[in-house]
Amino acid sequence: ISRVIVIANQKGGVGKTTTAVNLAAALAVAEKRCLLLDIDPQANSSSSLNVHLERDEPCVYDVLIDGLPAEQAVRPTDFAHLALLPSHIKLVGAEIELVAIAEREYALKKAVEPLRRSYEYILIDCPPSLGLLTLNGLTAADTALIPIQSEYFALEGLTQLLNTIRLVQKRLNPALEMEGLVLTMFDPRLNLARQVREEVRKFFPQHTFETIVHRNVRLAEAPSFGRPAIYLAASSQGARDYLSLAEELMARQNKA
Amino acid sequence: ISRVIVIANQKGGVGKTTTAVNLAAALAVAEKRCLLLDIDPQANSSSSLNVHLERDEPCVYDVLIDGLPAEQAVRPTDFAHLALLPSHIKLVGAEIELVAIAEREYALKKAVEPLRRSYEYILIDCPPSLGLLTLNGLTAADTALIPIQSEYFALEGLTQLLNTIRLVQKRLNPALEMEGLVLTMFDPRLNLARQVREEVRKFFPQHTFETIVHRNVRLAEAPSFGRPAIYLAASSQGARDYLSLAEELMARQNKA
Ligand SMILES: Nc1ncnc2c1ncn2[C@@H]1O[C@H](COP(=O)(O)OP(=O)(O)OP(=O)(O)O)[C@@H](O)[C@H]1O
Ligand SMILES: Nc1ncnc2c1ncn2[C@@H]1O[C@H](COP(=O)(O)OP(=O)(O)OP(=O)(O)O)[C@@H](O)[C@H]1O
Ligand SMILES: [Mg+2]
Ligand SMILES: [Mg+2]
Repeated sequence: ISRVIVIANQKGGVGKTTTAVNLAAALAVAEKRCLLLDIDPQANSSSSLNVHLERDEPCVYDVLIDGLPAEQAVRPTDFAHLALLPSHIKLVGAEIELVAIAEREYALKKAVEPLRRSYEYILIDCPPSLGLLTLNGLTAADTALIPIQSEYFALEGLTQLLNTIRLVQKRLNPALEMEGLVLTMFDPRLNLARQVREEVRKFFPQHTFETIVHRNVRLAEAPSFGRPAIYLAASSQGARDYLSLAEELMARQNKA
Repeated sequence: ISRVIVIANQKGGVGKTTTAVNLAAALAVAEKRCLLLDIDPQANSSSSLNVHLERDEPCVYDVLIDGLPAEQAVRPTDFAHLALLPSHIKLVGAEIELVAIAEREYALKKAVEPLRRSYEYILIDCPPSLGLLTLNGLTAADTALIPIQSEYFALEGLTQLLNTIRLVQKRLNPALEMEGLVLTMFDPRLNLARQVREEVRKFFPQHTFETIVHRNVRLAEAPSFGRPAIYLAASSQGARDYLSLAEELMARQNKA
C-alpha cells in the first residue's frame, strides 16, 4: 500500500521544502521506499537532494504538460530508498498552460497513480500559492500535511488554507484527509512562538502533531551541501525532530 | 515627484511584507507622504497596518479586475503620512482572471499613474511568485527593491528573479531600475548568514544596501498588534534597521 502526502501552505517560507526533504529522508532511513515529488518551480526540494536539472532533462513539467509517464522523470538520489521526481524553473509557465488543459486539476493525480505500486510514501512539495500547481497536489493526495511557522502570519493564512482543503474535498478529491499540522522553526525562548503553539493546539487538538520542529541552523545549512540534515548532522536537533515526526507519522498509519 | 518601488522576490518568507510595511512607516516618520500598495492575496501588509477588509469593501482586486479608480480603494491608516491600498483574499482568483484581459501586465501601472501626484513614495508588496500579479508590480514600478534572506535558497532564486527583471525591462517596462538588494533576518552569529552576505556583496557590489536588517523578534511580533515595529518598539534593532534603510534610500534619491 502507498500513501501520497501533500505538503502545502500558501504562506511563503514556512518550511514546506525543509519538511518534505527531511521527512522523506527520515522515512527512507526507516527503510520505507519513498518518492519526493517537487511541484514548485523554484525546485528547492530538487536542489536540496543535489539535483540541478538542465532545461532539456525530464522533470515534472513534462509529466504535467506533455503527458510524459512519471516514471520516466523519476531518478534515484544519493540516499538509499529515496527517489526524486524533480522540478525545474520552466514549470513557472505551467500555471497558465494548465488553465487550457481539460481536467487541469487532475493532471498530477493521473500521473501519480501508476507510481503508487513502487513507493510506500510519496511526498509532494508545493509552491507558496493556492494556484493550479498546489490544487493538483491536493487533488492527487491521500492526506495533507501543513507546516505552520511559529509566527503571526501563519495563523492568518491557516483559515484560508483549510477552506481551500474543504473545497478540494468537496469538488476534486473527496478522499483527501488531514495528515496534520506541524509547528516549524520553533524557538521556545520566544513568547510569540509559545503563543502560536497554544493557539494551534487549542483550535486543532485532533490534527496537531506532538512533534515540534525547532529552529536549528543545521536544517538551513543542509541544502547548501545537497543533502538532508540527517546525512549532514544526524544528532542535530533538526535531524532528530524529523526522525521523530517520521515515527509519529508511521505509528498513526499502523493504527489506521 | 514620486517614486514607485516594487518589493519583490518569488522565494517565500524572505521579508517582503516586513520590509514593505516597516520601510513605508520609516519614510512616513520622515514626513514623506507614503502609500503602501498590497497586491498579495494573503493581504499580510494590510493586516500589518490593522486593516482587515470584508469581501464587499473596495480593494486592489476591484482596481485591477473591475477598473475601480485606485483612489477609491485607498484608505488612511492609524499612522501619519501613511496610506494603504489594501488587498483581500478574493485576489487569489485574479491571476487567472487577468490572463483574459487585454494588456494584462499593465493593469496596475494604469491604476497607479493618477496616484503619483498625491504620494512621494508608493511601495508595492508582492506575493511569493513570478505570476501576473508580480509582473504587474514590476511593470508599474520605477525601481525594484529585493529582500534577500540570509539563507541558502535565497541565492538560488536570485538569478531567476534578476532574469525576470531583465525581461520586464526589455518588454514591459524599460524604465525599471534596481533600487537595490537588502539582506533580511540577518543573524551575525551564523556562518551561513555571513557567507550569504559575502556572496551577495561580491556579486552585486553596486546594488547592495549598506543597511542590513537583523533578525529581531519585535519585527515578527509587530503584525499581531497591527502596527509597524517603529510604533511598537522604536528603539528595537528591527525598527532602527528600517529607519536606516529609509535614510539610505532617501539619500540615494537626493544624489540621483
Ligand atoms: N526548523 C528550521 N530551522 C532553521 N531554519 C529553517 C527551518 N526550517 C526551514 N528553515 C529555513 O528557512 C527557510 C524557509 O524554509 P523553506 O524554504 O523550507 O520554506 P518553504 O515553505 O518551502 O518556502 P517557499 O514558500 O519559498 O517554498 C529556508 O532557508 C530553510 O533553510
Ligand atoms: N528581520 C526579521 N526578524 C525577525 N522576523 C522577521 C524578520 N523579517 C520578517 N520576519 C518574520 O518572518 C516571517 C516572514 O516574513 P514576511 O512575511 O515579511 O516575508 P514575505 O516575503 O512577505 O513572505 P511571503 O512570501 O509569504 O509573502 C514573518 O513571520 C515575519 O514576521
Ligand atoms: Mg519550498
Ligand atoms: Mg508577504
